[in-house]
Amino acid sequence: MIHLAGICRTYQVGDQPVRALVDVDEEIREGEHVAIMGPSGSGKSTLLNVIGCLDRPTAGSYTLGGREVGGLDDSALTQVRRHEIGFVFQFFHLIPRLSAAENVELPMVFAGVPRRERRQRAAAAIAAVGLEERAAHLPEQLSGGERQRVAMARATIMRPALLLADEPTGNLDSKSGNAVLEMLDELSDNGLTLLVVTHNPKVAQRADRILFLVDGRIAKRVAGDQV
Amino acid sequence: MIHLAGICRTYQVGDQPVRALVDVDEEIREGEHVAIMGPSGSGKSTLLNVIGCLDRPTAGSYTLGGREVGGLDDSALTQVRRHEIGFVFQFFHLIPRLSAAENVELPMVFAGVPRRERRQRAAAAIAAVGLEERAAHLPEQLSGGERQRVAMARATIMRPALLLADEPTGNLDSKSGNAVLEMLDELSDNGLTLLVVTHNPKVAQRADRILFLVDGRIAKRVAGDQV
Ligand SMILES: Nc1ncnc2c1ncn2[C@@H]1O[C@H](COP(=O)(O)OP(=O)(O)OP(=O)(O)O)[C@@H](O)[C@H]1O
Ligand SMILES: Nc1ncnc2c1ncn2[C@@H]1O[C@H](COP(=O)(O)OP(=O)(O)OP(=O)(O)O)[C@@H](O)[C@H]1O
Ligand SMILES: [Mg+2]
Ligand SMILES: [Mg+2]
Repeated sequence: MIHLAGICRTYQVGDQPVRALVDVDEEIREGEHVAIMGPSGSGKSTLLNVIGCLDRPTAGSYTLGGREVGGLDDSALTQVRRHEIGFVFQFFHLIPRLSAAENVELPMVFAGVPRRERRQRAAAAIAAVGLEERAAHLPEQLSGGERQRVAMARATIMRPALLLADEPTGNLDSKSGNAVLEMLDELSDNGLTLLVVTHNPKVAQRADRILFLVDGRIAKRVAGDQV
Repeated sequence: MIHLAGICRTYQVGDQPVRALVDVDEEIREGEHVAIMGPSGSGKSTLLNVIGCLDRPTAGSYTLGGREVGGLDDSALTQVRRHEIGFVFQFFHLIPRLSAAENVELPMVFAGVPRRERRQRAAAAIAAVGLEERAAHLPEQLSGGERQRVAMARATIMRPALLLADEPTGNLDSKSGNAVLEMLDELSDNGLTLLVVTHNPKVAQRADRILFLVDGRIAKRVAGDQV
């Protein structure tokens, strides 16, 4: 489903190039559950942003579902992103002026889902992450872990074919973290392709396999039960 | 050094009160290293904000270094905060238009430290968290864990008497996380009073003792080696 060949991403800071991704070759099949680990600054979020069509590689080719993504213009890229990919960002990116429930409804608004159905589905998703009593809160009226759970509910509400999660349990205690991971496992069992960036070996162990990034390169690949 | 008596903090969301802290009584002695754990939404960040003079309790009294803090007006509170307390926020709050080095310099600017000394001390602090090559980057040009480390360097640059850290290693791999924790241990050994909110038992174990919050109350207190 995902085919990366020679992917590079270089940032420019003043006159200094920052080589965030270097020659990344990888194939991820439909329905796979892959974890991405590596030191802080090794390129994990950058890799996820490229795969999630939020960022274009500086070089190399990215084929998603058989289609060469690098060749798409911005509006086509936006379509792919909205319809096929769910994203849990490292720092959530909730809309400040929308409540938790309205944030979860947002992808459905874009997809033209009727209002009554949106309300029901958002309420169910919010309950699934244990936040019924916080549905009306704005993001700044939520704790860190509550915002993270809202981001998870929003990313999964359209049952996307591909879900990218950047440190989805980083702000969660073990109980709410496990609830989120079980939710992800269930989606994965139902055919979702799942990529999870994590620093937590317990989270990585649930994957079929793990990619280790070091200085922008894939340094190592292991099976899930070997971490 | 810190004396909390009957501390309550209630938020109002529409017509719903949210009791984030309920009757918190606690004493923290100078030089103690205390960890704060508890489920997502249990009031940990709220407690830290009250102790850090960023938020006022709805009820109860807070005595810091012998002085009743609740009676201070905003400008006096700001003075206390700037001169005596270092804070690592759950989501960092770096100034977007300032580079990593400039963010670290900021407390020294407020304290009137001369420019040359500021530059030297900021460079040393940035090197101590392994970010020499990222000193000129803006926050949006940094990875999540890099921003977290800049926040740590900024919070400790004035060697405050009290340091409050809200999930200081949540975005860090074990290597950079351990580097940060060793830095905190060293400050603690030198007399710093240290409060750390964490979901990670390994981080909590380094404390002298641990407070467990549940629904805004201190539900349990244990010694550091018992978690
Ligand atoms: N500004 C606010 N207005 C209303 N409710 C709030 C506000 N800030 C926090 N809350 C609520 O108060 C409760 C405690 O929040 P707090 O941020 O202290 O939790 P926490 O223990 O730090 O959680 P986490 O582990 O998820 O970071 C949460 O249930 C949250 O929804
Ligand atoms: N917009 C940008 N401009 C310049 N450099 C950047 C930019 N974004 C990220 N970087 C740099 O690229 C490198 C990779 O960043 P990335 O966010 O992918 O790391 P990461 O593996 O997610 O780290 P963490 O575990 O800390 O979240 C980092 O060293 C970072 O400083
Ligand atoms: Mg990252
Ligand atoms: Mg918090």
